Amino acid sequence: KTRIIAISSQKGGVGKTTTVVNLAAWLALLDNRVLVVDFDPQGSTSRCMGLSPNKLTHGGLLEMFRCGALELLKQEQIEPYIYKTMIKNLHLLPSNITSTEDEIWLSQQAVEDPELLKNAVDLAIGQFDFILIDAPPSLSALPRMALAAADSILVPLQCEEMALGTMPRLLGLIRDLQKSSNRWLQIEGILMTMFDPSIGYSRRLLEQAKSHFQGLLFDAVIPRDPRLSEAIAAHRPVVLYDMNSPGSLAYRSLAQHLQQKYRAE
Amino acid sequence: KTRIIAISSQKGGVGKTTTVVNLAAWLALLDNRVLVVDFDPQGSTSRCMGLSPNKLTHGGLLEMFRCGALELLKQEQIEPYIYKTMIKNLHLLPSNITSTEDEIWLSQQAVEDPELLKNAVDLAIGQFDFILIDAPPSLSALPRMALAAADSILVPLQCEEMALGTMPRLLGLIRDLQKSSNRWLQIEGILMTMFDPSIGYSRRLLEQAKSHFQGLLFDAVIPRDPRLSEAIAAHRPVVLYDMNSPGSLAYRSLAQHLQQKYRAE
Ligand SMILES: Nc1ncnc2c1ncn2[C@@H]1O[C@H](COP(=O)(O)OP(=O)(O)OP(=O)(O)O)[C@@H](O)[C@H]1O
Ligand SMILES: Nc1ncnc2c1ncn2[C@@H]1O[C@H](COP(=O)(O)OP(=O)(O)OP(=O)(O)O)[C@@H](O)[C@H]1O
Ligand SMILES: [Mg+2]
Ligand SMILES: [Mg+2]
Repeated sequence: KTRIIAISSQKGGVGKTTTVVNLAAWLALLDNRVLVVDFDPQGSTSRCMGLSPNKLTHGGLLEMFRCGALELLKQEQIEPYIYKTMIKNLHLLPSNITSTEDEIWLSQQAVEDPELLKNAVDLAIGQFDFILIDAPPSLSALPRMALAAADSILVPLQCEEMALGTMPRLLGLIRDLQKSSNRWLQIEGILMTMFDPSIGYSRRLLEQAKSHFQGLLFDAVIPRDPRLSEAIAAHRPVVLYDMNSPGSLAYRSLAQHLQQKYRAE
Repeated sequence: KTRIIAISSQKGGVGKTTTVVNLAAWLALLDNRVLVVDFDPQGSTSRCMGLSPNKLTHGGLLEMFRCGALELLKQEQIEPYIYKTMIKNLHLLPSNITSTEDEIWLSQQAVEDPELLKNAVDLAIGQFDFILIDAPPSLSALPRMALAAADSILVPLQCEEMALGTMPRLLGLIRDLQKSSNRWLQIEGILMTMFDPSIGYSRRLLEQAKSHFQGLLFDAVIPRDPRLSEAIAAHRPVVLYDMNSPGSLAYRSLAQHLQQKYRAE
């Protein structure tokens, strides 16, 4: 069965896109069929995967939203909305939002047509082993829609106080959704990111998160690693840039953990 | 005359809140009367300034939005919406958004009642030398409203490829607003943040930005400085935590630049 995971955090710049791109690439390299949904109008995931939002002729978020939940129910395939990527087994439903009007309209549709993403993702069930959704940095209509469509949420938590301060409202939204539109929503785990063992407050924050969120933290901790940023600048996942860098190996162990949990026959 | 500056970037985690909190604190220390508007439902600026969103009894964004643009026009004072902070000369209009429903409603109001922030800020003109607005990480209704109410925009640009990739759409929105609701909107400047001279791609990116955005970059460049994060963890501006740290001194020189530009008599 396909596992649908939303990567979400209200805090900006915590490594949501970096996690989606590199986790997806490693899962695909481990022979899983992976679909990434770039659900952030910012479009960074699409750019990282070589598909710049303003160059896309068909499909993507815009066409999916224009279609609407009801019409999506009648469709048979996800193909009209997705693109191949540089990695076999890895496809992308890109974000092709290029104006503030479109971005505002998308948020309005997320309120008025709440089944939209779920119906789109349902088209891909069975064809993929994992569907990863990159959500925008807020707790507004679009992230809520991503959580409502997912089986579980993976929360990147940057080793910074500001990021920790935004966790209570996210956990509150998860509880609300579990009582309403997504009773099966689970927390896949909390992924500590940009950990820097040479900085005292980064070590203290990791210890604080371990005791605060007992049991929810993944074993994998993503270290601060400049090669992750360099790979992004080269528009490729780190596995195609510097496969054995510390950041890349940490994403590999996260991918192996998810593969063993959901695909071990 | 009061100078109204919106600190905005579509990219998350680039240092918007860190810039607002520390620039405001230094401007206040240099004897300017400063109002900070936390226009991000995330509420990080409010938490940094010691006013946690869920502990606020009156005022703030919520009451301001409930009042509406028309009613704000009839008011005389900004006092009912703002709070004192730990620094003399520095006041805060906090973000007191504590649920997804409120956050969605705020974005809807930003579309239906576009003069709201402008009319609120107008109440404070003359009483403050600088008004700094912390905008959320997107190019949706709330950031558009912040830009429409401002005299100028200060854009933090993290020394990272992902941040650079989001600049074209922001510059496009600025151009659109200059032709419509805010003909006088200027670019105050681009502030390079989290610069790390020990990392090659960080140096390359700074050079790239200097040639790409000629003349728009401030002389002040904010270095990566763990003391900035530690100050946030201590819920105080860096000037009250480690006044002579590299990050703090860079924000002081930015404050001095703005003071000389707008208040030199
Ligand atoms: N482990 C890491 N080490 C070093 N740099 C990193 C790491 N993870 C991410 N980065 C860099 O930090 C910045 C923020 O990461 P990213 O853009 O993935 O976060 P995000 O949560 O998706 O941001 P947004 O909220 O804007 O969507 C990027 O420039 C990225 O290249
Ligand atoms: N110059 C710096 N050196 C080191 N750390 C920094 C620096 N500036 C900001 N930070 C840290 O980086 C993180 C991101 O900064 P900040 O939260 O101010 O960005 P933001 O743009 O306001 O984010 P958001 O998009 O979530 O509103 C914070 O944890 C902050 O403490
Ligand atoms: Mg992102
Ligand atoms: Mg912020």
